[in-house]
Amino acid sequence: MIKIENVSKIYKMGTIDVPALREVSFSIKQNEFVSIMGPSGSGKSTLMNIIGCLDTPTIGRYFLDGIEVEKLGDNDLAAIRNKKIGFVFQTFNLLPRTNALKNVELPLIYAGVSVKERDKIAKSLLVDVGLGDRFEHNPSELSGGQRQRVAIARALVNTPSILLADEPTGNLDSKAGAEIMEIFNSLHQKGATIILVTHERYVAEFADRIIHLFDGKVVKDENVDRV
Amino acid sequence: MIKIENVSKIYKMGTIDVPALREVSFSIKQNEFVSIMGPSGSGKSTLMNIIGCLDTPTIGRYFLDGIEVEKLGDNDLAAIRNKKIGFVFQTFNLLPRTNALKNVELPLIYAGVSVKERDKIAKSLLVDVGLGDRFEHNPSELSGGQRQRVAIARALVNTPSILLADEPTGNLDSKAGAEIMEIFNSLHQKGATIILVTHERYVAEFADRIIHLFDGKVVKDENVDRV
Ligand SMILES: Nc1ncnc2c1ncn2[C@@H]1O[C@H](COP(=O)(O)OP(=O)(O)OP(=O)(O)O)[C@@H](O)[C@H]1O
Ligand SMILES: Nc1ncnc2c1ncn2[C@@H]1O[C@H](COP(=O)(O)OP(=O)(O)OP(=O)(O)O)[C@@H](O)[C@H]1O
Ligand SMILES: [Mg+2]
Ligand SMILES: [Mg+2]
Repeated sequence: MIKIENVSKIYKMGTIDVPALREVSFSIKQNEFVSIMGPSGSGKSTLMNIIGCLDTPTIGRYFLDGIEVEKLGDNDLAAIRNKKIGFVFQTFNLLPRTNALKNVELPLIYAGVSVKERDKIAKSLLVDVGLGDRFEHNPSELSGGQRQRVAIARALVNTPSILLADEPTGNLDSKAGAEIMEIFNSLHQKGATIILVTHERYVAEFADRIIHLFDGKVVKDENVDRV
Repeated sequence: MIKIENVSKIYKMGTIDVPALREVSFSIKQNEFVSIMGPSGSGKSTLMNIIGCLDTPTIGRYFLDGIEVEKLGDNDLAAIRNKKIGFVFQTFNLLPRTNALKNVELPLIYAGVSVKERDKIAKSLLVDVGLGDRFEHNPSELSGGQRQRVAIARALVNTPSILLADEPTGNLDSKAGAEIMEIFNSLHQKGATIILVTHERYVAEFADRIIHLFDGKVVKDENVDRV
């Protein structure tokens, strides 16, 4: 369960304040699938960074499974980031000069999984995202969409209970995009909570609910009707 | 006039060959507006890098305004890249720790334009792309879509006669995307040649013609009917 309570985020640029989020409040239940939409610059990635425990609110509170995240120690936060939450960054954040397989294995190395086991898991995920023939390629030897798919595979490798995906299909053609959404769907059916940022309506509608941000505020929170 | 003649591009990964383009041939006339579509990994960015004189074919020839690019010296190539061609990279390639204004001014600094003049041109372009209030932000202080728009402004700052844009709206919501396409349209009406890579059909249809790549080959070359 995720509870965002009156959260504002204000970036400081020297003497200027840049408000990115303004008194945002909402909750997301366990195993819910929620999309976040909104214009460029409206605060979507800022909100995802807070939910993913990568950044903290300037004002307001964030509760994860009933516990206020601000009160957690560094070890608890590291365990949450590594085991509970899978994050697909908008900018991918792949390790340069490191091949696709190693990039995907990285979270498993931190989690102490054996070499044989992590090799098997990482390879099977790269195959799932259509990169069975790109294990040895470094990020500079992959196309934009292929890098994005490596980042998706890395986010899934620890079978997270919460998946945060920031524009996961932004660099993909509609076929590759649909394949990724199928993978997210099956993770959702296995019980995971999924929060997805997208600017494409047809992708947002894979979710049960869409939260709309504008200029840092929640301006709409709609259910997706399944006909 | 751009003429691609039987061009293949094969990347070498140790002992393995990775064919990215396979015997591609087509021509693009002065002041034509052409889109390139194709699945992730089909060779679109590789083709754009060759057309933009940033990479060379493994086999085949590339003619720009009747001159074979391979025969050009470094000074000619630098002048083409800086004055004739504007490039919006799929990965933006902005200078980190350098604010938006300076990033956009960069091509004008190389071209020897005065401080006052380049400040005026760069500011007006940032306003055109909706970033009038982000001059002082570095890339790390901008959202994904805002960074993309800085990269677009930088590509336009030298009023290029050829604009190469690789997924220019990939990180933008439909409103911001439409605003960018309006700017490209007006550049086209002033006589520029525009080549645009996209995976979104409605963006591709702003062009006169769509070239479809699949697995490194041109599989279709269609005119866009204007009704
Ligand atoms: N330096 C390299 N070394 C080896 N292979 C490479 C290299 N750069 C690209 N490739 C391969 O060449 C193929 C074409 O890449 P390219 O970047 O042109 O694709 P693209 O059509 O732009 O895809 P996307 O839509 O994902 O951006 C891909 O399969 C990619 O893995
Ligand atoms: N470190 C920072 N310092 C100052 N301002 C920032 C910083 N990071 C982000 N911003 C500003 O905060 C606002 C929200 O940014 P955010 O990245 O959350 O937008 P977004 O909704 O994800 O947009 P996009 O769709 O373009 O990715 C933007 O206007 C941006 O300029
Ligand atoms: Mg964002
Ligand atoms: Mg590409």
